[in-house]
Amino acid sequence: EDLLKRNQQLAQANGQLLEKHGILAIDVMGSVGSGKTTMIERLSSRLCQTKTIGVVAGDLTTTIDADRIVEKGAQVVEVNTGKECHLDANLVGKALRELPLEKLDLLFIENVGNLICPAEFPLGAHKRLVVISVTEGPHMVVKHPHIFRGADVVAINKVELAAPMKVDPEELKKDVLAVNPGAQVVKTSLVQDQGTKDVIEALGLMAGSGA
Amino acid sequence: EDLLKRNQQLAQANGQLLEKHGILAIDVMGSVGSGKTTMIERLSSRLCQTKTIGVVAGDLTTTIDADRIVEKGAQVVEVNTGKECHLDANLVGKALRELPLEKLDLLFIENVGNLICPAEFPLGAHKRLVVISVTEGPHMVVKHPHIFRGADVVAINKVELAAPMKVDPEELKKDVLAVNPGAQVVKTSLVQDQGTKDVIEALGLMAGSGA
Ligand SMILES: Nc1nc2c(ncn2[C@@H]2O[C@H](COP(=O)(O)OP(=O)(O)OP(=O)(O)O)[C@@H](O)[C@H]2O)c(=O)[nH]1
Ligand SMILES: Nc1nc2c(ncn2[C@@H]2O[C@H](COP(=O)(O)OP(=O)(O)OP(=O)(O)O)[C@@H](O)[C@H]2O)c(=O)[nH]1
Ligand SMILES: [Mg+2]
Ligand SMILES: [Mg+2]
Repeated sequence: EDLLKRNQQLAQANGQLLEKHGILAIDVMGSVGSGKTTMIERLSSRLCQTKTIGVVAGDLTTTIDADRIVEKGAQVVEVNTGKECHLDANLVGKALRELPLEKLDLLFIENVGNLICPAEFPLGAHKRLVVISVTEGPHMVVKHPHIFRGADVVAINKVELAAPMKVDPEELKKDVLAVNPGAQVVKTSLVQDQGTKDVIEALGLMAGSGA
Repeated sequence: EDLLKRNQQLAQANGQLLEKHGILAIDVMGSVGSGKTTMIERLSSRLCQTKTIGVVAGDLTTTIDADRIVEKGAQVVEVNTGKECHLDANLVGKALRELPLEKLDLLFIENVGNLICPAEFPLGAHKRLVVISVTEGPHMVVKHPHIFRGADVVAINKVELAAPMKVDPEELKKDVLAVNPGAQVVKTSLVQDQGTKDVIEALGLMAGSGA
């Protein structure tokens, strides 16, 4: 399918540009409201003293997420995808050109809230972090295998609401490992900044930061 | 865009087939885990004594939702969309042919969990019901205007979790009415079967059922 092939080429170009500047890039994916922006806020707050952070915030039409992240000290470029249900390597490539790449150490790309389409469109990032929420119920992993197969780290968020939701985070973790034994699964309650350190470790961001 | 035009034609054909058999059809949309299946379960339980109900359950690869709904006395046809991020009129048309249309009064179509793609693909239903959850945070309506513009009824679900989420259902209702003043907005806690009667009324399903 030409669209996918073209995206793959542009993703490679992005990857090379990031490599050239020694920037580690992380594609943050997940369903609507699962906690992607809160994740980026938490990670940025913990790492901003030792790393210069850039963020590409993808959304359909608003700047709500970009505005939140700017307050955490990151360089933010916001991308609007219109009616497109996923970010693509082309949009990300354009956003990269607006960032001070020579200064950045770390880049977070917040994808559009969607558990399906982003799986098919790599952006050129080094790692893929998928954020899901226990408030979506017990089946979201088994229902959307593709996105979990491509994940390096999976954060099961809002775990403090697992009890009223009657959802067991341990079961969700098993579901992830069943489709992707190599994935690192972390339980988080990002609203309380819990689990952030585990995510940093799982993403391999600890080296040299002494966090 | 040819794909959209073709879908529009097939949607019209579905609409005509449903009309011919006097079936009221409702397209149930919403984000991942917002409560679409629970909504259909609740509506079916309340209406099954007075109406014969059919359901088309759309999902990527599993039969989890279809299996749940069968237990509520509805005639269920399950459709797998593979990697497609929305149901389309073609898939629904095929599903209709597997249902005992001459017997049905009411049809629910559960769309794939996605707040973006389904907005562009009408299925031939008479009404569109969008189910969102307070657990997604305060911004999901303003971030996804298209799907709310096309909605007849919007259910704001899991309201019993609004307090721990620090989300105000009244604000979400205002956001919906801002993009679609004609929409009927109902607050629900479907896990406790609360708000179901209001949804039935909003969908115009009360006539002759004396519910
Ligand atoms: N209860 C609870 N709420 C959380 C947690 N993490 C995030 N939230 C809330 O969930 C809502 C959505 O969080 P966001 O970080 O905006 O989620 P998102 O994935 O970026 O959402 P979109 O970009 O709109 O798809 C907000 O109201 C957050 O405050 C958590 O651990 N527990
Ligand atoms: N706390 C709470 N949980 C609810 C409510 N309604 C549904 N749920 C739960 O939320 C989870 C998801 O509900 P579903 O009805 O499967 O949602 P869905 O929209 O059909 O999900 P998908 O088809 O997988 O996208 C399940 O664990 C439900 O029991 C509610 O009002 N409150
Ligand atoms: Mg966000
Ligand atoms: Mg469902």
